[in-house]
Amino acid sequence: MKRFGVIGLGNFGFYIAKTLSEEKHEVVAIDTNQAKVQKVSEFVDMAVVGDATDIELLKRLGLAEAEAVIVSTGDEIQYSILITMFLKELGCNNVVAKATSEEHARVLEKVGADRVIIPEKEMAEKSAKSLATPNMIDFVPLSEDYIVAEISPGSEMLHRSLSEVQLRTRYNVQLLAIKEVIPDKLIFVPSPDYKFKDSDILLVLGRKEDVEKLRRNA
Amino acid sequence: MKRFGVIGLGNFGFYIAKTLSEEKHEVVAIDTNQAKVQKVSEFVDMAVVGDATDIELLKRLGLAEAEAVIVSTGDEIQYSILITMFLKELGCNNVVAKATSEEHARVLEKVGADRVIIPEKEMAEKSAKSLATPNMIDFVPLSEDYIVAEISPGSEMLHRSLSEVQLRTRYNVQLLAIKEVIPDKLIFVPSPDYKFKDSDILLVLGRKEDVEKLRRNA
Ligand SMILES: Nc1ncnc2c1ncn2[C@@H]1O[C@H](COP(=O)(O)OP(=O)(O)OP(=O)(O)O)[C@@H](O)[C@H]1O
Ligand SMILES: Nc1ncnc2c1ncn2[C@@H]1O[C@H](COP(=O)(O)OP(=O)(O)OP(=O)(O)O)[C@@H](O)[C@H]1O
Repeated sequence: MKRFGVIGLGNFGFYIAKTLSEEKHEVVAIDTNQAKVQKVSEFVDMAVVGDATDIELLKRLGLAEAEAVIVSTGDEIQYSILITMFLKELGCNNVVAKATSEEHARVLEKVGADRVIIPEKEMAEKSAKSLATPNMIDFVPLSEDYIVAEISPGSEMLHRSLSEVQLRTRYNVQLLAIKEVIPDKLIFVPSPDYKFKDSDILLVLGRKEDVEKLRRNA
Repeated sequence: MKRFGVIGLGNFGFYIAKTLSEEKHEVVAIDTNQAKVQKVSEFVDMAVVGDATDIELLKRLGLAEAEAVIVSTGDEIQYSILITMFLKELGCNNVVAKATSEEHARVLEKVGADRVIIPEKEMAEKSAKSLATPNMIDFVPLSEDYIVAEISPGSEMLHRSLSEVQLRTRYNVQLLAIKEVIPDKLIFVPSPDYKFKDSDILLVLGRKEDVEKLRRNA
């Protein structure tokens, strides 16, 4: 069980506080707005109405010893900048700051933020990539060019067996698992005779361009 | 090459338009604000200053035939609600709408949005999960309880070989690959003699609770 601080309870701060509480961690939440503090008080351990630019308040709440403190105080960038700087000066090991623009992100990094997130930007890039490649349902970038992706079998693969399709030799892509949808089950080491259905979801691993080629050609 | 519409060029709309253009798709971007339209005009195919609640404009721009249209017009929810409804009435197959709250999301679904995103909520949940389980760097949920996760080797695993650690028999977890950091390379089928280093990142597949157990005990 770890202590986390969440400063600023807009959407981002609210859901971070909620998720960390659901994961059974100790959450200290701060906002100047009483109604917002009220909303989280039912699930966080300590809900404080206060101004987080008050360095004494940050100290009193033990945020220097927290596992991480999330700073998400919105568009007026001077507040998240000051709060981030104060937390780092107090010795907090992991300050995660939400930025509203690239410029804001740069200043936050300069004052010591360990991680800066622009939620709309990261979700936009993720959504655009999945819109642009419609049967690549989701992907996790592993290193420069390898990805794990979920793809649906193309016309070349449907009703053919795994051994016929030869993903590794022909496409240089490794099949990790097959998610069958009806009934819902995951097959880890599919038999070479397994025949692909159009409701299957294939979990594959390979270089980004190889997975793209498989998706286009198969 | 597919056509996409992006309506509303705040952070989310801006980065979706930019990423889709980088992926070489045709992007039609609309906003009432000239400066925002100016910002995207260097990379989208068509940058239009206009009010997207004008159904004739939506028709003229061919958005009914687009692969998908992203509606991200901000806090005044009436606009994204109307625009979403109009696009569905025109026959657009995939309307992705950005919502600012759960209530806003419900209305958007009722008027036909195919997908509703609350970027801050999704990023907050993702960030909270990775903060809460610090050596589970990222995970992709595959089905009810299976996940693909990146974990760092625990004290039980360091400097021991893969065959000694016996991930499958002892932990019921499948090792998919090892990401070595120096130099940066990915090993797909590690030899049984491979010895784990503390800079390694292990890509594993297994039931969520088994991966958690491995992370805690190993
Ligand atoms: N100095 C401060 N101390 C504590 N809380 C603050 C301070 N300054 C701003 N806040 C709070 O931070 C919150 C920021 O939320 P707001 O919705 O304005 O911004 P946001 O970060 O864009 O939100 P979202 O996460 O929804 O995108 C507000 O609830 C505000 O009261
Ligand atoms: N009827 C409309 N037609 C076209 N554009 C519109 C319309 N209504 C609002 N917009 C535009 O939508 C954009 C919404 O961006 P804004 O930054 O206000 O909201 P947001 O969705 O919260 O942004 P972010 O993606 O940064 O979180 C603005 O640029 C605004 O001009």
